[in-house]
Amino acid sequence: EGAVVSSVSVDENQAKISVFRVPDRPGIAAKLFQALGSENINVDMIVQNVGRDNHADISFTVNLTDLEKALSLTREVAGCLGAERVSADDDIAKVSIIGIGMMNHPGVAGRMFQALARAGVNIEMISTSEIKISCVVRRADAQKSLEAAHREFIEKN
Amino acid sequence: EGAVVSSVSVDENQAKISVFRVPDRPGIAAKLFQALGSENINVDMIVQNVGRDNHADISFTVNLTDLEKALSLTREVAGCLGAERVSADDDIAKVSIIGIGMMNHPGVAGRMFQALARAGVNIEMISTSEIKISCVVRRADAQKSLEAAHREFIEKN
Ligand SMILES: C[C@@H](O)[C@H](N)C(=O)O
Ligand SMILES: C[C@@H](O)[C@H](N)C(=O)O
Repeated sequence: EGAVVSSVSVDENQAKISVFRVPDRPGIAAKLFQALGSENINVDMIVQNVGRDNHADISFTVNLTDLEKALSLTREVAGCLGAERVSADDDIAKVSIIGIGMMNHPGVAGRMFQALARAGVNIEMISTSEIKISCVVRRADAQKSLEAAHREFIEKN
Repeated sequence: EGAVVSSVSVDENQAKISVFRVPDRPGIAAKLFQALGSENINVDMIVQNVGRDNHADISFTVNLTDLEKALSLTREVAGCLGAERVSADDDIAKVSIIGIGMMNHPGVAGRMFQALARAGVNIEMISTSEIKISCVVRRADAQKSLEAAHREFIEKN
């Protein structure tokens, strides 16, 4: 079979913001992201996992240069939404593998996660599409993560 | 500006599995997804948000036809990992908008979430990449969600 993963990359210019325990009902995600959009803040990853007891956490990443503006806007909106708290983290890196139809290749995700694990890297967030698997890790692990993914997917093929 | 979103879709043939409160340390995601991969189970979305007190939740979707096998395997692995519990949900739909460089168009995500909100649809999970924003909703909301996204992005352009 041909190489499934065509490239690996790491982005060290992002920050993440998390909004904890927003009400899990229609209109909440809309309010937050409409506010960010109206200020022309580019959002890259958006991650929300299943909620519990009618509340959910929503995290997203922005360019480091937009962090201050995004954070103050998020705090404002989160206050209106009744969120428990907002956190910001400018010490992240986003490591990604890109390929075609990766989701039809069982095992690709496991290989990526194992490559990071072998390098001692903790995976803090995961978001996927058919063409991309992205993991948020510590900024200090950026190069180590890129090399691990490169060894696993580019050098072996 | 040209249309950013080129198509909208809904997938009613998926189920989700969530593994709650796994240890948030290297190797955990690897174990779970290597196991699924070794059984040739195709995984579509994988979502993990930031953890709390050293534990994280990991959710993923599979084809309905793979649910039984995926669930029993996940329960096995989750047991070894010390997860608090595993849940399965075969009543979901995944609604997506697809486009080019969506993440450079602030406001696209907000428009999608607002379209769903206006239709009274609750967003249960969110996962994104530059070319795709996907939301997990109730299966019963599948058509309503597709129509809302279509009205917002295809009919307006
Ligand atoms: C948490 C948030 O996604 C909410 N469920 C909404 O639909 O907006
Ligand atoms: C929770 C899981 O992603 C863990 N942090 C890992 O690196 O495998």
